[in-house]
Amino acid sequence: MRKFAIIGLGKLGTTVAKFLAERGAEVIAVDKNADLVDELKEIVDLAVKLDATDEEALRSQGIDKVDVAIVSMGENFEAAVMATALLKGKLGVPLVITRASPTESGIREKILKLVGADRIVLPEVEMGQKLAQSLLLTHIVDYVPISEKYSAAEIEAPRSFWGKNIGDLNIRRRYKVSILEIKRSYLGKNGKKTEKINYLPQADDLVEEGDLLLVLGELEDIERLSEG
Amino acid sequence: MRKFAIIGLGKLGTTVAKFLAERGAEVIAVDKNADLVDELKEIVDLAVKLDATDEEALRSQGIDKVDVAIVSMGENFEAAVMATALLKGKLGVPLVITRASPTESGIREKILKLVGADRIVLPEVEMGQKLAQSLLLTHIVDYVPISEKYSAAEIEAPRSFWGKNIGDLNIRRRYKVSILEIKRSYLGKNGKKTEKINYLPQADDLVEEGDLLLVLGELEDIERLSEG
Ligand SMILES: Nc1ncnc2c1ncn2[C@@H]1O[C@H](COP(=O)(O)OP(=O)(O)OP(=O)(O)O)[C@@H](O)[C@H]1O
Ligand SMILES: Nc1ncnc2c1ncn2[C@@H]1O[C@H](COP(=O)(O)OP(=O)(O)OP(=O)(O)O)[C@@H](O)[C@H]1O
Repeated sequence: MRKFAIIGLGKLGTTVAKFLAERGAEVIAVDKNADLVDELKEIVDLAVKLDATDEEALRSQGIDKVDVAIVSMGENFEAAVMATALLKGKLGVPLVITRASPTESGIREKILKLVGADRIVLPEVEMGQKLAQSLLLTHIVDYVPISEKYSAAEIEAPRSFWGKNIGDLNIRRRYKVSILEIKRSYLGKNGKKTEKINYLPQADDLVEEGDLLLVLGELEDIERLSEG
Repeated sequence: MRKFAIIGLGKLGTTVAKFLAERGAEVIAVDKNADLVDELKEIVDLAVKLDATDEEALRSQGIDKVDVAIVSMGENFEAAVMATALLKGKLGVPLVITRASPTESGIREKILKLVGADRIVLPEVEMGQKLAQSLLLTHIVDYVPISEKYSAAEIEAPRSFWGKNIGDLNIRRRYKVSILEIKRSYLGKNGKKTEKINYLPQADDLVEEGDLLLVLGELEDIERLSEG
């Protein structure tokens, strides 16, 4: 498994460090704030207080031997630039992923790329755009962009589908969309709501009122299908 | 189209307000910081400086008439709780989505749900988990979770596929994975790298060295396929 270094233990850095360590990956976590370092001491292989803009400090902790480094210091742009440049330029880390804060012109992303960042992440922007896009699609419960062309989405089964079987509806030919799952809620004996999921439904499976359909296709086709 | 109110114009709030307004939605943007409000005056229908914990101020700007409100004040938890409670409890906004900051026990999310938030978003956590998961999958270039069971992923075409056509590889039967796209890079006449995408490839389409495959299936099956 690859070895990881997480530089900056804010909300993003801490989430990534914990997720990787819990699945057995070797993780070195670094921050200048001792309290944040202490929180992770029990969870990761090595958690150490140091200044990430100090090349010798990074090298002394074996950061030059990791496969991937994640730099997450959104509010401290100068430190993010310096750490990225050192990790890529001086320590030779093969993959450096740096978190940036959005600016009108994107100048921060350009500078980070210039000093060697292999990938830039902008959590609030990526999340904000996905949230806003899903809110614009009125009949769609949740939406996941997959590529330029394809999306997955959870939609309420349109009224015209209720009581009909998948074969008769001929969805792939009429709408150019595939159904991956049908999710149906039941009221159990104890009055608790339970959910049953029918994966890759067959031609004779029925669609009922209240069903949620997980579908795959182009967004326009999914919108058309969701309006039934 | 639905009417939206965006409360708090940090990175997330600003991204959502701009995305919705650029696509024609009616947006009211609110913040106590005049500079942030001024930035959006040209872009949204109404941008106004006010304290979001003041019920009369919210009502005076017609926030009780919107369909969706997004509360994005991650660092100011008390204001987020108060604004959420007012929007849902007093102003009757049908859908309130509130941004939270992660805590060890998840107590902030629980309180926000208690005072009426319909949905909670945690950008750094959701982004951090997705980033960490994609880093653990070594042969996978990018990964998109779709549901509990299904994921989409971009993988490098395994060596055993080079020079073979899709029909002969029998991928759906052997690996239980579908191929949505084959992405191939060319070096154009001017020496620039261009990309060509083959959507929903047919049985006689060839896979070549260097191709990227966009696939859909269960993560374990995708990992097995990517190791060829
Ligand atoms: N020079 C430095 N060396 C090491 N750690 C640093 C340095 N400068 C800042 N940090 C640490 O980086 C962490 C993240 O800082 P910041 O708040 O800028 O990030 P963020 O990416 O916005 O966080 P979040 O993921 O919480 O949104 C802080 O814990 C801070 O102590
Ligand atoms: N009572 C309030 N009324 C209106 N606006 C407020 C109030 N309290 C805070 N804000 C505004 O909310 C905005 C977001 O604040 P904060 O930095 O807490 O959010 P955030 O969600 O972490 O931001 P980001 O999306 O940038 O990560 C700020 O611009 C701040 O001025």
